[in-house]
Amino acid sequence: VLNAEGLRKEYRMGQHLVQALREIRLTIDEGEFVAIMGPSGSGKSTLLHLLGGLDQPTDGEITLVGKQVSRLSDKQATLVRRRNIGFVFQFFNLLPTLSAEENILLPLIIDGKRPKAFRARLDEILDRVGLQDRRTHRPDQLSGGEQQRVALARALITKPAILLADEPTGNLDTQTGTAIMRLLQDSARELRQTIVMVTHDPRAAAFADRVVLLRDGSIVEELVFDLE
Amino acid sequence: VLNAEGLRKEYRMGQHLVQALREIRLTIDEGEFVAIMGPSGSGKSTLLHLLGGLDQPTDGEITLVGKQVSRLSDKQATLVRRRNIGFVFQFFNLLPTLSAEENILLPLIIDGKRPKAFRARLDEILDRVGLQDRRTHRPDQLSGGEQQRVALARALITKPAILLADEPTGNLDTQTGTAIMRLLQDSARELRQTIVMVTHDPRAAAFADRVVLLRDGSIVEELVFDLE
Ligand SMILES: Nc1ncnc2c1ncn2[C@@H]1O[C@H](COP(=O)(O)OP(=O)(O)OP(=O)(O)O)[C@@H](O)[C@H]1O
Ligand SMILES: Nc1ncnc2c1ncn2[C@@H]1O[C@H](COP(=O)(O)OP(=O)(O)OP(=O)(O)O)[C@@H](O)[C@H]1O
Ligand SMILES: [Mg+2]
Ligand SMILES: [Mg+2]
Repeated sequence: VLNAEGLRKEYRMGQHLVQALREIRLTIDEGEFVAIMGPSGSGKSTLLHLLGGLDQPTDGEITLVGKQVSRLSDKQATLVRRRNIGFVFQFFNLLPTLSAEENILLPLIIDGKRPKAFRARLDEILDRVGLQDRRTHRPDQLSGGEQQRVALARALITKPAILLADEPTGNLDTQTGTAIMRLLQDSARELRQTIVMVTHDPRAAAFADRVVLLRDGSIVEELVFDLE
Repeated sequence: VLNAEGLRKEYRMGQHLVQALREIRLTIDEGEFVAIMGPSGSGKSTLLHLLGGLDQPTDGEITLVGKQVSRLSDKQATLVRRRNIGFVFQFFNLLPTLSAEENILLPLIIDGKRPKAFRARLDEILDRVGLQDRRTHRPDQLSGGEQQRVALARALITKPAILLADEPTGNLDTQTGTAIMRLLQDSARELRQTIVMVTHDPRAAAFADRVVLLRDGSIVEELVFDLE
């Protein structure tokens, strides 16, 4: 459902070239739960953004639900992404003027849906992320971990086929983090959702079927968990 | 060197009152390394901001290097803070238009110092946080963990008497995180620095002399490590 072939990403800094990703090949099947780990600066966020079509590679190709992203117009790529992908950003990207629940409902509103029809789903997701009594708070009235959970709820509310999550438990204590991982696991199972999660937390990675290790822009190792 | 007595912080949200901190009493001695842990939303960042004079309590008093913060004018409080405290924010607060090294030098410039005189210190700190080859990058050209390390370097460059750090390893892999903790430990020892660090990471907390556990706005437990 997600494929990267010969993927490269460079940034030119004056005289000097930063190789954020060098020749990445990665195939992810429908319903798989993949964790991406690696040192700070190794290219994880870059890879996730390319997989989600939020950025263009320097070279190589991303194939997303059967479509080659580089061959789509901006408009087509945006539609494919909105219909299929939920994205949790490393630093959330919440709208500062909207409350937690408004931020969460936003993807539905953008999709032309009417929020009232999703009241039950909103309630359930607020429950699962533990934010029922913070639903009216704006981002600047929320703790770091609370903002992170709003970002996750927002990515899940449309029940996307693919969830791309950049360090979804980075600002959470162990207990809250585990609750969040169970939510992801349940969501994946009941929706046959594909999950690609960047994480520094081995405990979070343990929920995945497969761990891909990045170092300095390349995949250096893959670990498969075969416990059924 | 840092004391909180009867500290309370409330936020009014319409009909409803959020008790972010309820009656906190905390004493931190010079040279101590204290970790503050607790669930997401338990009041850790709130406590750290009050300790650093970045926010006013609803009730109670903060005493900082012998001065009662509530009795100081805004201007006096700012001076006390700038001369004594280095602060690492949970979401960094870097200036987007400045490079990594310019962001790091900023406290010195604000202090009226000439950056050229601190060339060696800047080099050493860039080395210790592993950002020598990212020094010219602006925040939007840095990974999450790289931005976090810039924020830490900026807080350390003035060799402050007190370091207040809000989750300084939250966006770092284990290896980089350990390097950062060793940097904090060395800095504390050679400068007799007092460190108060909020963290979700038990491995980071293990570097502290004492762990204070918050839950729902109150201190519920303290653990002291007596290994010498
Ligand atoms: N716009 C840019 N210009 C130049 N270099 C960049 C740019 N964006 C990212 N980089 C560099 O590319 C590398 C990979 O960045 P990326 O954000 O993917 O790392 P990461 O693995 O997510 O790290 P972290 O765990 O710290 O979040 C980093 O070393 C970073 O400095
Ligand atoms: N301006 C505000 N208005 C209303 N409530 C607030 C405001 N700022 C913080 N809060 C609430 O106060 C509580 C404590 O916030 P704080 O940021 O101190 O938590 P924290 O322990 O740092 O959490 P985390 O580990 O998630 O960063 C949270 O439940 C938050 O929703
Ligand atoms: Mg990243
Ligand atoms: Mg916090």
